[in-house]
Amino acid sequence: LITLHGIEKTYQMGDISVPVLKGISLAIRQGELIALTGSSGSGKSTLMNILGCLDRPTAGEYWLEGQEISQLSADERALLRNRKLGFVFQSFNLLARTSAIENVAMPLSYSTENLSSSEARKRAAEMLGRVGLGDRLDHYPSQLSGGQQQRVAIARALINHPPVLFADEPTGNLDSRTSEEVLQMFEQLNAEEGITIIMVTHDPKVAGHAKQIIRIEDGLIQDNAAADGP
Amino acid sequence: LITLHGIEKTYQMGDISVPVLKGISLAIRQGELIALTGSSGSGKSTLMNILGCLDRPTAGEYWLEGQEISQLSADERALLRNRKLGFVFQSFNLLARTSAIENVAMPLSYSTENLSSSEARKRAAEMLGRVGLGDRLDHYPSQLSGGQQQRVAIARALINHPPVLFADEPTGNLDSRTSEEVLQMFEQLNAEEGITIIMVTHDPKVAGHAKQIIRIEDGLIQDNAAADGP
Ligand SMILES: Nc1ncnc2c1ncn2[C@@H]1O[C@H](COP(=O)(O)OP(=O)(O)OP(=O)(O)O)[C@@H](O)[C@H]1O
Ligand SMILES: Nc1ncnc2c1ncn2[C@@H]1O[C@H](COP(=O)(O)OP(=O)(O)OP(=O)(O)O)[C@@H](O)[C@H]1O
Ligand SMILES: [Mg+2]
Ligand SMILES: [Mg+2]
Repeated sequence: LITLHGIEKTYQMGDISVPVLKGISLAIRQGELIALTGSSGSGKSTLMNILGCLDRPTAGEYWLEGQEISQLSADERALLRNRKLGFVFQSFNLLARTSAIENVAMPLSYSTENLSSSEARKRAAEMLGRVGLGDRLDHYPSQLSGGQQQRVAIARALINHPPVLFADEPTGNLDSRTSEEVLQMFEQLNAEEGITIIMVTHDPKVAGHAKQIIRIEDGLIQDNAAADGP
Repeated sequence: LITLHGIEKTYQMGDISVPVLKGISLAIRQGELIALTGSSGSGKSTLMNILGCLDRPTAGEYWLEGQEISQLSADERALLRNRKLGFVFQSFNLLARTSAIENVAMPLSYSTENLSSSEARKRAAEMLGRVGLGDRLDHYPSQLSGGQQQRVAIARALINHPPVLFADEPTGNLDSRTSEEVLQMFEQLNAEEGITIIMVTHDPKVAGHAKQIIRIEDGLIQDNAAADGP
């Protein structure tokens, strides 16, 4: 499904070069459930942004479903994202001036299904119910707790049933019981709908839910192995 | 040092009332190191905002160093915060258009010490060095990883050596080694400088570093007990 070959990312700050990804190569098959771990600043979000077509590498190749996409334009990448990829951001990126239910319903406007606004609203409400926020539909992000905002971001990423979900620290603001509920929902989507899931996490318990763990340090992959599952 | 008596907080959303804190009473002595836990949406950040003088309760009393402060004006609360309280926000709240070192140096302008700008800069650099960001001084928040932004927020909260530090999920975006470093720094500040520390956390390992654990559920305290320390 996904192949990365020699992916590099270097930021330019004036005359200083900041190399962040230094040659990442990996392959991800359809239906996998993968945890990406590594210390703070090691390059996980940078790698996720490239995988999620939010950013371009400075070198290397990215093959998605047989198409090499590292040099697509911003518009072409946006089209790809809206059709195929769900993304949960480390800092949520909710629209501040729209309510929880409106934030979640927003990606439905890209869907090929052409839903009526009441049908879209109904689905958004149902997805928010699945993450335990059925009684918070009309709250604005500033009227939600950190973990509630995180769950709105998760619901929004899943509303279009994307074949691939990228989740950057999806449980960082959640207590253990709510984390467990979110992870079980991910496992169910992976098992029943075959959604390919790649999640960044600092939590060994979360990584334990994955079938494969990729560890990145200082911009390079250090291990890439099957998890010793439960 | 701190006494809360029957603290309530209810939000008004049009004609709907959302009761969040339903009668919180507790006492915190100088020099304590306390963990505040509870599920997502239980009221932890709301309670922290009241304790940190960022918000006012709808009912109840808040005694800080013998002064009842629940009805202070916004200006009076700002003065109190700048002089006595350090606060690490769950969503960091860094100034987007200023660099890491400038963000950290900012509270020094409230300090009674009247530092020169080069002395202020030197101290901010040293504090950032303590959280492992000595090589990221001139990066802007958007050029930092999630965990690096969190550490800038921690450095900023500590730069004035406040007698009380409130930290809302200070390690939520940090890997276990970096988390451990931050917690050891907190323990050292508590042991050597007597700083009173109240931290919200979802992580049982973090709570394990505290001497006392307060658990809040649905706006009420469920337990308030000494931690079975190591
Ligand atoms: N401005 C507001 N208006 C209405 N409701 C609010 C507002 N701010 C917070 N709430 C509600 O108050 C409740 C408690 O929020 P709070 O942020 O204190 O939770 P928390 O314990 O910090 O949760 P988390 O662990 O997810 O950060 C939540 O259910 C939230 O929806
Ligand atoms: N726009 C940028 N310009 C310069 N450097 C950047 C930029 N964005 C990120 N960086 C640097 O790239 C490195 C990796 O960042 P990244 O966000 O990928 O880390 P991460 O592994 O997700 O960390 P965390 O676990 O803290 O979220 C960091 O050292 C950061 O300072
Ligand atoms: Mg990150
Ligand atoms: Mg909170």
